[in-house]
Formats: sequence, C-alpha cells, structure tokens
Amino acid sequence: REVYKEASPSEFFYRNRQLAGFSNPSRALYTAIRELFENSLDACELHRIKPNILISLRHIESTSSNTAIYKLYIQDNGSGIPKEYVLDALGKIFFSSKYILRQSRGTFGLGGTMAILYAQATSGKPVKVVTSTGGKYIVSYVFQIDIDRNRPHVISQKTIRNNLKWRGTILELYLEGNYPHASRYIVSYFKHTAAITPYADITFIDPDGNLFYFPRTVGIMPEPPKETLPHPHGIDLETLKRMIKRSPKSMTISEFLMKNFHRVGKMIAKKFLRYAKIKGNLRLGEMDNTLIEKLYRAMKTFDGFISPSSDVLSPIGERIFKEGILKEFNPEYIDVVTRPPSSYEGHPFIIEAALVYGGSIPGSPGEIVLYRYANKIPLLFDEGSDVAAKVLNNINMNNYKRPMDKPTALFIHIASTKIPFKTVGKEAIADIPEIEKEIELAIRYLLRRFTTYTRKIERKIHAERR
Amino acid sequence: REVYKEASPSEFFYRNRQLAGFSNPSRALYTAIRELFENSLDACELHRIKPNILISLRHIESTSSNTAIYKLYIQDNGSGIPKEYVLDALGKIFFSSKYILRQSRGTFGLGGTMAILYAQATSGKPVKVVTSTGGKYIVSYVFQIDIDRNRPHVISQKTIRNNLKWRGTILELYLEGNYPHASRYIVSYFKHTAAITPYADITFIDPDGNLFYFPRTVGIMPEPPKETLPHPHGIDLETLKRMIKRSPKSMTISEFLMKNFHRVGKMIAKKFLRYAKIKGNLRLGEMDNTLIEKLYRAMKTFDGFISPSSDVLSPIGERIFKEGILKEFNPEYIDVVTRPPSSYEGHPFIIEAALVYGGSIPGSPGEIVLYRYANKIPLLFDEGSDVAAKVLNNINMNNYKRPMDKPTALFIHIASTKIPFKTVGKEAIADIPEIEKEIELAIRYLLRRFTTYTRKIERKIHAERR
Ligand SMILES: Nc1ncnc2c1ncn2[C@@H]1O[C@H](COP(=O)(O)OP(=O)(O)OP(=O)(O)O)[C@@H](O)[C@H]1O
Ligand SMILES: Nc1ncnc2c1ncn2[C@@H]1O[C@H](COP(=O)(O)OP(=O)(O)OP(=O)(O)O)[C@@H](O)[C@H]1O
Ligand SMILES: [Mg+2]
Ligand SMILES: [Mg+2]
Repeated sequence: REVYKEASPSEFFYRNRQLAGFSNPSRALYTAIRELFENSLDACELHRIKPNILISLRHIESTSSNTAIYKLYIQDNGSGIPKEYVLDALGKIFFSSKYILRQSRGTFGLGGTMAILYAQATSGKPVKVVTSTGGKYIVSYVFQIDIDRNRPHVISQKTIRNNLKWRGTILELYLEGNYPHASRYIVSYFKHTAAITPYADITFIDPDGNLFYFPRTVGIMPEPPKETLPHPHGIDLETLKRMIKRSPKSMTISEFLMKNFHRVGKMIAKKFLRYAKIKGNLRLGEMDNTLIEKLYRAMKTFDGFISPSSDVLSPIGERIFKEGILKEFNPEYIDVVTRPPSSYEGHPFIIEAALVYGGSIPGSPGEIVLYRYANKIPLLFDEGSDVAAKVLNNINMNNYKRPMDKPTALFIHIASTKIPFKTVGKEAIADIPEIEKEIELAIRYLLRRFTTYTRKIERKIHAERR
Repeated sequence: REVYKEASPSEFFYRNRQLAGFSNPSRALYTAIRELFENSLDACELHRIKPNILISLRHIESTSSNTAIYKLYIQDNGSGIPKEYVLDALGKIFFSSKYILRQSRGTFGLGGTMAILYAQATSGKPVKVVTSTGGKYIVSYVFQIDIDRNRPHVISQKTIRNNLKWRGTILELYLEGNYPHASRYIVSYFKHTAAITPYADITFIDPDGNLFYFPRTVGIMPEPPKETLPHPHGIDLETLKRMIKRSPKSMTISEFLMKNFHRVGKMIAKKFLRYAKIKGNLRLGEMDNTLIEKLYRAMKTFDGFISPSSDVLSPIGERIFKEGILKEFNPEYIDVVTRPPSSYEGHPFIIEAALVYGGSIPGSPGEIVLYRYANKIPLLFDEGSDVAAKVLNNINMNNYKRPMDKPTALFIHIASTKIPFKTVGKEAIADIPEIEKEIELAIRYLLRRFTTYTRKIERKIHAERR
C-alpha cells in the first residue's frame, strides 16, 4: 500500500531546494549569485588568472508585491569549460571538476546547476552559456535541465570562431527573486569578497542601475592550491578496499602505500608495515578482506605518519588580507595572524584571522562583529550554528580590553582540502575539535594584542589630559 | 586540465556524510539509531499499528581509545517491506515510499540507506534485513551497497514460510561508534520520543546491558496522516508544466485544476479562471508555454483559494501529549496548547506546545529548557539555528513570571506535510515567517498562563506565612 519511488538527484534537490540555500525568493537570489560568482572565482584562481568578473542583475517584471523576475548576467575571464563538458557541468547535479582532493570554493558539484534549476523552475526560461577555453572556437548553448533524468536538454547551440582568442565563461539566466530584501546581503557578500580578494576586479550592477565596483588594487595573487593524495587518517575501510581494488593485483602493499598516500615514503611505509605485522612485498592480489581490515585498523592506530602538509593549501596571505581589509574598511587598527598548519581527519587546514577596529566597520559601539570565511567564501548566514561563533561566545571578553566607542570586527578564515560544511548551502562550519582549537588560539592572540594597544591608547589619552 | 567527474548519490553522501549527520563516531551512532528507529515508527503509525520496537546495541571490539565496532539490531512490528522493494528501499539513496505529499518522519529517501552505508564503510560487514508484510513468506537478505552505482549488491538471500503470520522488519548491522559519548543523546532521544509517543512500546538495550524500557501506557493512537494534493500556492512554474504534461491532452483546464489541486472545487475553479481570464473549457493540449505562465502568475496572485486543510495532518493530540510528558517527567505543572492550523507555501502545519515545570525536568534553577519536535521526531542538535530557539531568544522573559527554584521546559512540536529542515540530518527548522509567528503565539500563551499560576502560588505562600 506504500508507493515506492526513486528520485533523480535533480528531482531531490528541486523538491528540497531549501537544503541548498534556495529557501525563499530573497535567499534564492543571493545563493544563485554567489554560486555562479564562486564558480567564476575558482575558474580564475585555480588557473593563475587574475579575476575580472562582471555581474549584472536587471529587473524584468514584477510577479508579486515583493518578487520579480530578474535577468542575471555573469561574465568571467576564467579557464572556460571544454565543449564536451559544458552541458554536464552546468546541467547535471553531481557533475564537477572539484571532486578531487584540492582546496577550492566549489566542492559539491551542484551549486551552479542549482542556480540554473531554480531559474528554470521560477521563470520558465532556459539558460544561455557562452564559453571558450581560449582555443579556436567559442561555444554557445541554450539549454534546460531535464529534472526527472538529471541531465541537460539542449534547445539551441552555436559554435563561433574565436578570432580574438577570448577565454572565459558567460551565463545568462532569468529567475524569480526579491532584490529589495536581498540587496544588503548581496552587496555585503561582494564587499567581503573584495576584502580578501583585492587582486580581483569585480563589477556588480544592480536592478536600479547602481554600480558597485571593486577594483584590483593588488597585482600579486596567492599560489593556487595543489591536488594532493589522501592521508592515512583520512580514509575509512570502504575507501581503502576500493583503492586496493583499483590498483594492479601485482603491486606490493608497500608500493601501494607509497603511491596512494600523502607523505608515505619508503621509510614510513617500512615502519608502518612492521607495526602492522604485514610483509612489505605482499601483493595486493593476495590480500583478502580480513587482511585488509587488519591493515586498516593498523593505519588508524599507527602514530608514525607525518601530519598532512599545508603546502597544498592556498591561504589568503597576510599581505593580501591586510591590503584588502584596508581598502574595504579603512580601519584605525588592523592586526592579522596566521596559525601554524593543522589537520583534522587527515585534511590539512590553516586558520587566518584579523582583528579590525574603526573605519567603516558597521555595528554599534563596543560590539564585536564576526566575519567568517571558508576557502575564501564569505559566510553570511547561519552564524548561530557555526564553530567560529561558538568559540567567540565561549570567550570571556572581560579578560580583554577594547575601545567601547566603535565596533570591533573579527575576520576568521579557514582554508582546507575539505571544509566541514554543515549544509549543502555552505553557510556554517561544524565544530571539529582541531578547528575549534585553532580558531580559539587565533582569536585570543589577536585580543591580547588589541588589549595592549587599547591600554596604550588609554594611557596616552590620560597623559594628555594631565 | 580540470578533471570532470560524475558522482552517484551514494558516492556523494558517502564522501559528504557529515551533511546527513554522520560527522564523527559519536554522532554517527546516534544518527544511525534514530534513522532506523524513525523508519520503524513510520512503518507502524502510518498503518495504524501500535509500535513494538526493540533496539539492541552490542559492543563487538574496540578500534581505538574511544571508538568500537558495535552490532546494532532493530526489530519492529510495522508494515514490513514488500519483497520486490526491500533491496532498493534500504540499498539505494533517493528511493523511498515517502516521496508523496503526506506527513511522516521520513522525507528524503536516504536515512536508513545512510545508516547502512556508514556501517559498511566503517565495519566492512554487510547488512542483514529480515522482513515480511504478513503474507505467506518472510524474506531475508544479506547485502552491501555498491557505492559507485548507488544500488544494492546481494550477498545471500533466503525465503522462509511465514507460518506464524509475522509482519515487521528486522535489521542487523555492524558500525563504528563511540557509545560512551553518544549514550546520553541516544537515551535522551528515546525518552523524548516516549514523551510524545506513549502508545509505543520501546525497548533499548545498551552495550553495557542496561535496559531502557518505555512501556505503552496509552491504548489509543492518533489518526494516521493522509496523503493530499498540492495547494496552488505550493507549486512553481516547473511543477505546473510537468503536471500539465502528465495529464491527458483532452482534459480541460477546469478539470485539471479540480483534479490536481487541494480544495479546488467547481466554484473556486470557475472564480479563479475568470480572474486569470482563461476559458474553463480550454483543453490542456491547446495550452502553450505563454498561456501556462499566465495561468501560473494568476495562481500566485489569486487570493480566493481556500487555505490548506489540516485534516490531512496527524498532530500528537493534547491528551497523548500530556500523558506522555506526565509519564516521562512527572512534573508539578503541565499546560498544553494546540495552535489553530496554518500554512506556509501551500503546506498545512499545526503547532502544539507544552510548558512543563518541576518533576524530573533536567536543568538549573530558573533555566528555560527547550525541547523541539518535528513530525514527531525529537530534535536534539543544532538548537542555535532552529526557528523555535530564535523565537524563544527574542521573547523578553521579564514580561512573565516563573518559579526560579527549578527549571521550566517548553516542548514545541510542528506537524506538516513538509517540514522545512535546514539540513539532510533533520536537526533544525528554518525560520519561515508563518511558522515563527505560530510558535511565538503558542509560547506567549503558555507563559502568560504560567505567570498566573506562579502568582497564585506566590500569593498562597505569602498568605501561609502570615
Ligand atoms: N564560470 C565557470 N568557469 C569554468 N568552469 C565552470 C564555471 N562554472 C562552472 N564550471 C564548471 O562546472 C562544474 C560544476 O559547477 P557547480 O557549481 O554545479 O559545482 P561545483 O562548483 O563543482 O561545486 P559546488 O556545488 O560546491 O559549487 C565546476 O566544477 C566547474 O568545473
Ligand atoms: N522498518 C521499516 N519498515 C517498513 N519500511 C521501511 C522500514 N525501513 C525503511 N523502510 C522503507 O524504506 C524506505 C527508505 O528508507 P530511508 O530511511 O532510506 O528513507 P525515508 O525514510 O524514505 O526518508 P528519510 O531519509 O527522511 O529517512 C522508506 O521510505 C520505507 O518505505
Ligand atoms: Mg560551484
Ligand atoms: Mg527513513
């Protein structure tokens, strides 16, 4: 009497789009813009391209007292998408170039596709994508998503000679939104991006014709992140079995470990196999499940593995962090700290933090404002369930001194090969103990130094009064 | 140079299992138990069966200083799963009997499957399921999930004659967990379930052999929820197009509206079509996209539709709510309220709330403890991002009086055809304005009555002193 059905990934996220940040017309407009913008930034940064990104939002027609159809246009000078992958990349949920172990804004393989799906669902209009990887041709597709089957459905396509050797991606879509309600979040999102990405040239034109221009003020870019191998502490039994299954049967266990794991060289492999009581020259083809489980248990308890290297990460960098914040907020005081690299569950991560006072930091006098970032994405929502907010709440501010005439802002950034987001909508980070610890140390360090500064200022004022 | 890949739904949730509540061995153990238990409760309640559920967790072997492999066994007397659907229901992500418009605990089509996937990933052992719908046979499968392809892989199967006409489902799986850390959440989860489900007989045996027995103390069950049709305000343009596409071309638009929408009868359809300026006898086959969009825009702005009926919902019921709380917490004071039905985005919902003081409510003196429920599921995590916590935080408690010698508890339950969960892990509810309003009205009502009670008690104490 129960009716059993299967849902495609697009069907699932179409019906449950609030899970991906498309919960209402205001939030959906914000999420669509940020997902496409983050795709553009990745397409530039991962390929050492200084980003030039234009976003324009135009009012098309009102649909209710507070909603309207908008045309969203976004253009970047990024890597472009190869012709054979464009339609799947944007028209298929769970299709991505970020399913590798590398730091990037994208991670789930559905953000851009969700923006297109939401647009289609609310406007009935197909999306247009124009892209080129800088080669002989520019491809242009007008398509829709076949939601039942999670695949793109082409309506029209064009191939144009790329005479000017253009490289990049343009997207044009129509979606229902509520810009009056969403505008402050959208503008704040761009401002907070510019604060840590001063090497990007960002232009946003809103439906009222207002131009928000964040020019490039720094000529250097951080080194892009690198793809890395999994760490022994970052895998579980299932993954280990699959890695073994995919490797040649003739390969020895020692070779397998050195080839497939991060920072496992000859010495470490030898030490580990002695600990695990497994012969190094044993062939993978001779290993049964019991032996694989024995290997796995040993991997989890062996403490001789080198912790994951942070060389693969791409932090903001203290100079860029400072310059960006100075440009956007013009503060009286700024202090930046980079915590030593750490790791959780085999994933390397770095915490960078800044304490900023005065200037155009918004807030009430004496208030502490928290600005959160993860893999260079500003997180504007769900502060209540974020690890950084939890850490800040647990700090007794009476142990530190700060001026009470203006607000003080704390910027917290985490860079990692995997950000433990709590939701597909990427707004809050889970309270992993190692991450919590590093954020707390960073905040306390900045507060101590700010206390020293505040006391100096107060003594100076005191001295001047006498 | 980017490497493009597709992920199956099981691959995606395997790699991002923290999104579904499997973030660490303690939380994963909690989530696995609750997902399977909620499947059992649905299988009983949706079919008017008084639930008898046994859950046993046995320690198998330690894997680290704070983790171990446990054997999880769960048995229910529910509807059972038909032979042809068992493997897909439990071995395939996005396969469900709850993809219909009806109130139930299950909604996403992945909870039970995730528990099995996590178990397989951490123990290497397959899952065993034994089930019967009460017919001639009992089927038993031992299977694993092919994560790459999101489908079950049978290892062995048996069919047994059902001589005793047994009906129900048994699951047996091995998974890594951290029971010492998870135990208080697991026991609290069962206790809070029992508090609103006193017609269920629940037995939990923990790894130390402790028996937690929550006997049935109420013989009546609430009426099960009913499947319903979508409401005009609950659909978007894409859904409308698909509904039209699936209907016969010869059907008139008037018939289509009456057949496919909740509470749209002849009169309402006529009024609406006049408002939309569309002829009632127009055939679906004659409608082009422009006309469908015109119809859609009219549906969104027409204010003459009857709001969704709450008859399809199955609230806890004030008597059951009271009896359950009295049994579990033995309070000195209990007050229960049911708000009038409301709706959001076309989905009917009902808020039920209780204020409870004294007895065994845990907490510090004067503290206000919040217990949240959604479709009869206790929500123990992510309070910081839940709408009920937001409402409670915004209430100025100085406007109300309560005794300060013991804690006071507020129980909030929302029943709906769709709960706006923020995450796949079902721990927090989004702050939809209509829901926020009803929760606030319920809480304030209870606090006002509790203020009257508190004043009465204080006057009595005062009088006795003189
Ligand atoms: N502007 C762009 N330039 C180049 N490639 C792009 C662009 N936009 C999308 N892509 C490609 O399309 C893929 C899918 O994008 P989508 O946003 O759907 O998922 P994702 O970015 O991989 O992950 P996430 O869901 O976390 O955003 C990307 O991985 C990328 O390879
Ligand atoms: N104990 C059970 N008795 C009867 N049917 C069950 C049982 N457990 C699971 N099922 C069936 O298997 C299906 C899939 O279960 P699963 O937990 O994976 O998803 P769901 O319950 O539909 O949704 P959710 O992800 O929200 O839990 C259910 O919809 C139900 O039809
Ligand atoms: Mg993306
Ligand atoms: Mg379920």
